Amino acid sequence: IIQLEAISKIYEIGDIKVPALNGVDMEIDEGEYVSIMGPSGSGKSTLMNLIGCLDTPTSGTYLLTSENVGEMTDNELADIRNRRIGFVFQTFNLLPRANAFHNVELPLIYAGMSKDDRQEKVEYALEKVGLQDRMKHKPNELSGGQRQRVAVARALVNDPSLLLADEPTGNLDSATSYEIMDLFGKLHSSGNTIVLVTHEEDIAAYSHRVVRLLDGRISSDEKQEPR
Amino acid sequence: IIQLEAISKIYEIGDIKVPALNGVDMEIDEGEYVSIMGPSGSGKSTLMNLIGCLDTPTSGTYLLTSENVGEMTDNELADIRNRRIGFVFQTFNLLPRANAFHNVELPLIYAGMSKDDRQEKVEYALEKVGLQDRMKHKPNELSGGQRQRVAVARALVNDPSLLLADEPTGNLDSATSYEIMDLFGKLHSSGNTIVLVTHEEDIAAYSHRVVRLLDGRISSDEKQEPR
Ligand SMILES: Nc1ncnc2c1ncn2[C@@H]1O[C@H](COP(=O)(O)OP(=O)(O)OP(=O)(O)O)[C@@H](O)[C@H]1O
Ligand SMILES: Nc1ncnc2c1ncn2[C@@H]1O[C@H](COP(=O)(O)OP(=O)(O)OP(=O)(O)O)[C@@H](O)[C@H]1O
Ligand SMILES: [Mg+2]
Ligand SMILES: [Mg+2]
Repeated sequence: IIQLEAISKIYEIGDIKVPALNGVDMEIDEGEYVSIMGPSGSGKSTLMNLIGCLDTPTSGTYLLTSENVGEMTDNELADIRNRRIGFVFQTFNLLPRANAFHNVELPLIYAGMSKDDRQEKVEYALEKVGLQDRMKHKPNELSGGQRQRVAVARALVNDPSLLLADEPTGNLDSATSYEIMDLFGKLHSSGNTIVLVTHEEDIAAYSHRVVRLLDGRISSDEKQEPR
Repeated sequence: IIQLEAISKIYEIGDIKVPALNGVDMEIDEGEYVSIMGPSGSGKSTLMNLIGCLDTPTSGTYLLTSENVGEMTDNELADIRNRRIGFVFQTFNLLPRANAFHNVELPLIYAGMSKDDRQEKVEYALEKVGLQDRMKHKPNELSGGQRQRVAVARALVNDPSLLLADEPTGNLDSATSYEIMDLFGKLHSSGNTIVLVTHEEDIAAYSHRVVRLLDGRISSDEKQEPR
């Protein structure tokens, strides 16, 4: 489903070049459950943004279900992002003026779902992450971990075939973290693909394969027995 | 140094009341190293904001070095915040348009320090958190964990007598987290007071006392042998 070949990403600030990814080759098959680990600044979020079609590489080829993403139009990219990919951002990226309900509802509006169906799906998604009593709260009326869970609910609400989660448990206590991992586990066992960035070994233990980044390159890529 | 008596905090959204803290009694002596743990939404950040004079309780008394914070003027509160307290926010709270150097420099400008002294102190603080090569980067040109480390550098730059750190390692890999904990250890061994919110047991293990919150109340408060 995901084929990355010789991918590099170089950010530019003025005349300074910052290499974030230096030649990454990686393939992820449909239905896999992969975690991406590595030190702070090693390029994990940059890689996730490329996989999620939120950014383009400086060089290299990215095939998503055999189609070359580099040759897609903006409309095609937006369509893939909205319909097939669920993205949990490291910084949550919630709409500040919308409450939890409306933030989670957004992908369903893009998908053209009816109001009654949306109501049911959003309430179910927020209940799954334990926020049924916080539906009307805006992001700044929620705790850090509650905001993160709204971001998780929004990513899961449309049953995505590909879930990209960047540090989805960074602000959560262990019990709440494991509840989120159970949700991911259910999505995975229905045949969907999960790519998860984490720095927590006990969270990566849920995945079936661990890819480690170091200074913008893959330093190891190993299958494992999940917990 | 910190005496909280019957502290409660009730947020109001329209006509809904959200009790975040329900009667908290806690004393922290000068030079202590305390961690605050508890589930997501249990009131940890609310408690930290009250201790850091960033918010006022709905009821109860807060004495900081025996002075009643509830009776202080805004100027006195701002003075305490800027000169004596270093705060690492759960959401970093960096100025988006200022680079890493200028974000860390801010407390020193408030303290009226000379430009040359500021230059030296800021470079030293950013070097300590491993970001000497990212001084000119703005927050959106940094990784999540790098932004968090800029927030840590800003809190430590003025050698605060009280450090309040809310989830300072949530976005960091273990090696980088332990480097930050070493910095906190040095600040503590010079006689300063540290209050640290974390959901990570291995981070709380550095502290000498663990206070656990549950639904806005203290459920346990125990001294421990630090690692
Ligand atoms: N501005 C606000 N308005 C209304 N409710 C709020 C506001 N800020 C926080 N809350 C609520 O108060 C409760 C405590 O929030 P707080 O941020 O202190 O929790 P926390 O322990 O820091 O959680 P986390 O570990 O997720 O960061 C939460 O249930 C939250 O929804
Ligand atoms: N917009 C940008 N402009 C310039 N440099 C950037 C930009 N975004 C990221 N970088 C740099 O690229 C490198 C990789 O960043 P990235 O966010 O991918 O790291 P990461 O592995 O996700 O780190 P973390 O675990 O701290 O979130 C970092 O060193 C960072 O400073
Ligand atoms: Mg990142
Ligand atoms: Mg919090």
